[in-house]
Amino acid sequence: MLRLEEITKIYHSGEVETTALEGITLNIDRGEFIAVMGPSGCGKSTLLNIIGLLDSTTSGSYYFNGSNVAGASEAKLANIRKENIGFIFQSFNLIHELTVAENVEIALLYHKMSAKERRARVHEVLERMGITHRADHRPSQLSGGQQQRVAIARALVSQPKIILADEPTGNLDSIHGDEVMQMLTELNHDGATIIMVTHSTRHASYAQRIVNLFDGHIVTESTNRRA
Amino acid sequence: MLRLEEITKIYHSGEVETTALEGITLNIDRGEFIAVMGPSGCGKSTLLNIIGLLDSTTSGSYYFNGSNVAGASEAKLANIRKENIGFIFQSFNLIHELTVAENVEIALLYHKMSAKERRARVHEVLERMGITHRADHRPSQLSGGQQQRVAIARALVSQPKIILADEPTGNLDSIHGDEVMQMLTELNHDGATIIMVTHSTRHASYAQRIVNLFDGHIVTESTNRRA
Ligand SMILES: Nc1ncnc2c1ncn2[C@@H]1O[C@H](COP(=O)(O)OP(=O)(O)OP(=O)(O)O)[C@@H](O)[C@H]1O
Ligand SMILES: Nc1ncnc2c1ncn2[C@@H]1O[C@H](COP(=O)(O)OP(=O)(O)OP(=O)(O)O)[C@@H](O)[C@H]1O
Ligand SMILES: [Mg+2]
Ligand SMILES: [Mg+2]
Repeated sequence: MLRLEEITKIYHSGEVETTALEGITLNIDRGEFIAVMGPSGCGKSTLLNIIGLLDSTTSGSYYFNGSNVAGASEAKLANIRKENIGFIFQSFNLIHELTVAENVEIALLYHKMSAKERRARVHEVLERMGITHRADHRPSQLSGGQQQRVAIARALVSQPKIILADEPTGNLDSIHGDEVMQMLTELNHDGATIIMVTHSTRHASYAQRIVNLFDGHIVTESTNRRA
Repeated sequence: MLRLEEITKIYHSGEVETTALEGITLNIDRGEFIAVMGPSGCGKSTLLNIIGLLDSTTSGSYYFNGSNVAGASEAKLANIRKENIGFIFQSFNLIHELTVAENVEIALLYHKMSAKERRARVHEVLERMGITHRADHRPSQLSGGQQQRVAIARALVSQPKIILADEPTGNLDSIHGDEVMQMLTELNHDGATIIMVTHSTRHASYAQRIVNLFDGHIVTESTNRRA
């Protein structure tokens, strides 16, 4: 379903070149739940951004549902993202001028449903994340972990086919963190493909496969027998 | 050294009142290393902001080195902060227009030392945090964990008497996280007073005392026999 072949990503800043990923080859089947781990700076967010069509590759090929995305127009990529992908960003990327409920509702505006249905779904996911009491606040009035839960709610409210989660529990205590993992597990059982970056071996154990990155390369892959 | 008596903090947003802290009474001695834990949204960052003189209380008294800070001018508070406190923010608060080295160097501008000495100290702490290769980049060109390490470097470069760390390892893998805890431990042995918010029981075990917050109240305190 998602096929990366020999993906390399080099960032240029002034005269400095940073090879963030090199020779990444990875196949992800529909419905898989994969955890990506590795030291800070090793390329995990870069990998997720490429999979999520938010960043281009320097070389190599990426096939999304069988079609090569290289050279696809930004409009086409934006369409594919809207229809398929829910992204939980490492730094949340909430819109400061909108309320919590509005931030989450935005993710449903492209989907065919009445305003009434939209608001019901927003309420449901905010309740699941334990932040309904913050619905009319703005992100700056929330704690760090509450902001993270808004980012999660926004990514999941449309029940996307592919969920890309970049360290979704980094600001959460163990109870809220486990609740998020529980929700991701249920969505995976309902058919969602999930790729989750995490520093927590405990949360990685919810996945069926763990991919370890180091210095821009995949160094090991392991199958999780428990999941 | 730091004495909080019956501290209450209420936020007002429109018609909604949020009691973030209620009746907080806490004494912190010079040289202590305290961990603060509790569920997302329970008041930890608010507590740290009040201790760090970044936020005022709604009621109650806060004595910093014996003098009541209520009613102190912003200029006076800013002076106390500059001379005593290093703050690691939960959302980093880096200056986007400056390089990594400049972001860290700013913390030394109030201290009497030559430019040469400043740059040596900046280099030393960046090396300790494993990010010298990013010194001339801007924060947006760094990974999440690298940004967190810049925030840590900036707070620690002046070797402050009081270190307030709000979830300093949330975006770090275990190796880098342990390295940060090691550094905090050394600074504590050299005399720094440390108050650290964390969701990690493993990192909390580096502290001598653990304070548990719930819904704005202190619910338990425990002494760590191992530390
Ligand atoms: N500016 C604000 N206006 C209104 N409410 C606020 C504001 N800042 C924080 N709050 C609320 O005060 C409560 C405590 O927030 P705080 O940031 O201290 O929590 P926390 O324990 O640090 O949580 P986390 O672990 O998620 O970082 C939360 O319910 C939060 O929504
Ligand atoms: N825009 C950019 N310009 C230059 N270098 C970049 C840019 N974005 C990322 N990098 C570099 O690419 C490398 C990989 O970054 P990435 O964000 O993928 O790491 P990561 O594994 O997600 O780390 P963390 O666990 O700290 O979030 C890092 O060395 C980073 O500094
Ligand atoms: Mg990252
Ligand atoms: Mg907080």
